[in-house]
Amino acid sequence: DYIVVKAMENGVTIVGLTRGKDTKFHHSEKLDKGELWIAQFTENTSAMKIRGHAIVYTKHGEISTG
Amino acid sequence: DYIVVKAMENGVTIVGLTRGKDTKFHHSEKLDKGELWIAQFTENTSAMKIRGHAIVYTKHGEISTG
Amino acid sequence: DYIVVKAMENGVTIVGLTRGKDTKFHHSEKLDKGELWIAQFTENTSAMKIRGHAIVYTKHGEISTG
Amino acid sequence: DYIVVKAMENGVTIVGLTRGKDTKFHHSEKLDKGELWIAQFTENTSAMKIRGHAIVYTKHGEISTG
Amino acid sequence: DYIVVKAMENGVTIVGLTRGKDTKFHHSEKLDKGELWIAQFTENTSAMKIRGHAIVYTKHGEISTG
Amino acid sequence: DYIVVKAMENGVTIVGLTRGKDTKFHHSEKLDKGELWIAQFTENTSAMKIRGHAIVYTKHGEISTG
Amino acid sequence: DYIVVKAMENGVTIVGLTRGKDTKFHHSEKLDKGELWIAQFTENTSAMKIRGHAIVYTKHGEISTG
Amino acid sequence: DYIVVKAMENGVTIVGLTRGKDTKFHHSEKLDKGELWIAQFTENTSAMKIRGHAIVYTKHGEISTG
Amino acid sequence: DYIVVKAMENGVTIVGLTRGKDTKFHHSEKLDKGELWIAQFTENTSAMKIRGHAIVYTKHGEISTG
Amino acid sequence: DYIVVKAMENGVTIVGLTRGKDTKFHHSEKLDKGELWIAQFTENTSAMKIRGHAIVYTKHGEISTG
Amino acid sequence: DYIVVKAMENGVTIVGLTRGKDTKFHHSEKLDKGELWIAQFTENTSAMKIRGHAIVYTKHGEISTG
Ligand SMILES: N[C@@H](Cc1c[nH]c2ccccc12)C(=O)O
Ligand SMILES: N[C@@H](Cc1c[nH]c2ccccc12)C(=O)O
Ligand SMILES: N[C@@H](Cc1c[nH]c2ccccc12)C(=O)O
Ligand SMILES: N[C@@H](Cc1c[nH]c2ccccc12)C(=O)O
Ligand SMILES: N[C@@H](Cc1c[nH]c2ccccc12)C(=O)O
Ligand SMILES: N[C@@H](Cc1c[nH]c2ccccc12)C(=O)O
Ligand SMILES: N[C@@H](Cc1c[nH]c2ccccc12)C(=O)O
Ligand SMILES: N[C@@H](Cc1c[nH]c2ccccc12)C(=O)O
Ligand SMILES: N[C@@H](Cc1c[nH]c2ccccc12)C(=O)O
Ligand SMILES: N[C@@H](Cc1c[nH]c2ccccc12)C(=O)O
Ligand SMILES: N[C@@H](Cc1c[nH]c2ccccc12)C(=O)O
Repeated sequence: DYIVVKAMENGVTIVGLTRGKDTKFHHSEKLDKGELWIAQFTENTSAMKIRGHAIVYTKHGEISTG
Repeated sequence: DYIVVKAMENGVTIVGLTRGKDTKFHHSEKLDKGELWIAQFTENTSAMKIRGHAIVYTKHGEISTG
Repeated sequence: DYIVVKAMENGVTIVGLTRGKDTKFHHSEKLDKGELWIAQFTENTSAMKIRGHAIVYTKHGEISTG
Repeated sequence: DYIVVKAMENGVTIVGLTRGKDTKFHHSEKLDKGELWIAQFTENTSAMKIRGHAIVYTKHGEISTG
Repeated sequence: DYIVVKAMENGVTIVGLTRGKDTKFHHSEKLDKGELWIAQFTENTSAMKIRGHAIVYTKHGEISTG
Repeated sequence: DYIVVKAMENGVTIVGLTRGKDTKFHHSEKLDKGELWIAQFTENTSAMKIRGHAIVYTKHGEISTG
Repeated sequence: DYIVVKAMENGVTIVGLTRGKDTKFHHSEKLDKGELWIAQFTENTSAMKIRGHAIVYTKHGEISTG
Repeated sequence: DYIVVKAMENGVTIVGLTRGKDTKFHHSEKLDKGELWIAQFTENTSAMKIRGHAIVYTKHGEISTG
Repeated sequence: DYIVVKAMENGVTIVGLTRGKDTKFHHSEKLDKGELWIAQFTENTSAMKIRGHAIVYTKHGEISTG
Repeated sequence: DYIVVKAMENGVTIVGLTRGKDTKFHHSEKLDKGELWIAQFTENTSAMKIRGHAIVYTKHGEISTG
Repeated sequence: DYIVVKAMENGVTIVGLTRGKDTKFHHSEKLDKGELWIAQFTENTSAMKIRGHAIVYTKHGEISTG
């Protein structure tokens, strides 16, 4: 399973949160306008948080944020 | 399996509840308007509770809350 | 497999019943109007009971209760 | 695999029957009108019997009883 | 895999036959009109026989008997 | 995998043939008109033979015999 | 995986050929008109040959022979 | 996975080629007009070659040869 | 997974290339017009090359070559 | 799971990010206009970032970048 | 999973890149016009790069290059 994030403005951030008993930020990725981020759920990432104006492509459809 | 939550107002909260004999809150995530939360069911999370005005994307369709 | 419950009034309750030889209540969750509960079947939960006015989203479709 | 039972009157009963060489009642659940029962087939339950006026949602469609 | 039997008259019977080298009756369930029987194929049951006026819901469609 | 046989006359027979190097009859089931036989392929049964006027429901469709 | 053969005349034959380095006839089944043969591919059967006027139902569709 | 070959003339041949480092003929089957050959890919057969006028039914559709 | 090649002229060749660190020709099959070649990807074959006028049937559709 | 990137201008870059606790660049691939890059998620790559004008083909659809 | 490349001109190249921590060219295949290359992702190949005028058939659709 992976999701796709297309930044519609500069400064869109995608945060990866840790899998396990704790839920902490382990990585934050900044995107410029037009850039694409494609990321899986993994052994280390069981949740993601997205800020800024972007289009997020998931198995449940396309969702615009920001 | 993951769900997607798009906050339609500030202060939307998603609570993760523990898997196992006990059912307790283990994490609560606050979203500002427009932010997106994408989270899986995991070894530690077998139930979630969502409060506030949001759109929740699940395999059973899009559901608006609040 | 998970189901989704959207409370259409205050005081909707979802009860989790134990897996195994015995069938007992192990957890009861109260929802206020507009709140959403998303929960899996697990090693500890093999049946659920829902009371009050709600919409329940399952793989067999959307079902209104209460 | 789970089925869903929506009681359309008081006193609807769902009986779980044992898996294995013997086929005996191991649990009987009573529902009031409007209540919902969602239950899996499990290590202990390989058959169910439903009495009373209800709608039963299964992978083979919606079936009304009683 | 499970099948669903809806009795359209009193006295509908569903017989479970044993899995293995022998094929014998191991359980017979009587249904009254309107009652529903939902049963899986199991380690002990590899064939079923249905008598009386009923509707049987299977993966190959709905079939009326009797 | 299971098939369903609906007898359209008395005396319909379904024969189960053995799995393995030999192919022999291990069970023969007689159906009266209107009766239903539902049977899986199993560790002991890898072929079936049907005689008489019946409707046989398989994953390849409904087939009338006799 | 199984196929279904409906004999449209007397004397239709289905031959099972051995799995393994050798390809030999291990069983030949004769059908009378209207009879049905349903058979899986197995540990002992990896090919079949059909002679005579019949309809053969496979995952690739219905095929008439003879 | 299996394919089906229906001979549209006498003398249609299906050759099975060996799995492994070598690719050799291990069996050749001759069909008369109207006969049907149904064969799996196996531990010993990873390629097939078909000569003569026939219809070959595969997961990629029906293909006429010769 | 298998592909199907139908030769539309004499001299169509299908080459199997080795799986592993090296990529070498291990088998080349010549087809006459109208002949059919059906071959799997295997432990020894992870790529194929096709020359000459043919129709190649794959899970991505029918493709004509040459 | 693999994605496909078609460069619509020179200098399109696809970066592979490491799987595991750390998220670092492990490879960056430059494409000229018209070139195609097809890459899987792997034991070493759990996220990718794409810059420049390209079309990216994913299971969630075709997405243009840059 | 495999992809298919149909060369629309001479000199189309498909490069296989190594799986693992390093990403290096391990094989480059040259195609003449009309030739077809069908190749899987493997233990040794987790990315491919295609240059020149070709049609590439993938699970995400047909894509023209060059
Ligand atoms: N650490 C949590 C992260 C998480 C996943 N899904 C969630 C839903 C709600 C809250 C937290 C989470 C876990 O792995 O389970
Ligand atoms: N601790 C419970 C949480 C839970 C999951 N599904 C439920 C349904 C109802 C009530 C509680 C739950 C469990 O893992 O089983
Ligand atoms: N303890 C029971 C709960 C149950 C599941 N499905 C049921 C159906 C009917 C009655 C009880 C049940 C079990 O795990 O099997
Ligand atoms: N004890 C039986 C219950 C059962 C399942 N399916 C049935 C069908 C018919 C009769 C009984 C059954 C078993 O596990 O097999
Ligand atoms: N004892 C038999 C029952 C059976 C299953 N499928 C059948 C088909 C025909 C006759 C008998 C059967 C078995 O397990 O195999
Ligand atoms: N004993 C045979 C029965 C059989 C299955 N499929 C067949 C097809 C043709 C002839 C016989 C068979 C076997 O298990 O393989
Ligand atoms: N003995 C052969 C039978 C066979 C299966 N598929 C075939 C295709 C062609 C020729 C023979 C066969 C095998 O198991 O592999
Ligand atoms: N012996 C070869 C046969 C083969 C399968 N697919 C092929 C494609 C091309 C050439 C040969 C083959 C193998 O098992 O791999
Ligand atoms: N020996 C290579 C063959 C190969 C498969 N797919 C490829 C793609 C491109 C180049 C070579 C290949 C391997 O098994 O991986
Ligand atoms: N190293 C991270 C990379 C990653 C995957 N998905 C992510 C989502 C958000 C941020 C980082 C990631 C991991 O394997 O989990
Ligand atoms: N060696 C890398 C190759 C690779 C696969 N997917 C990628 C995406 C981007 C960059 C490199 C890659 C790996 O196996 O993971």
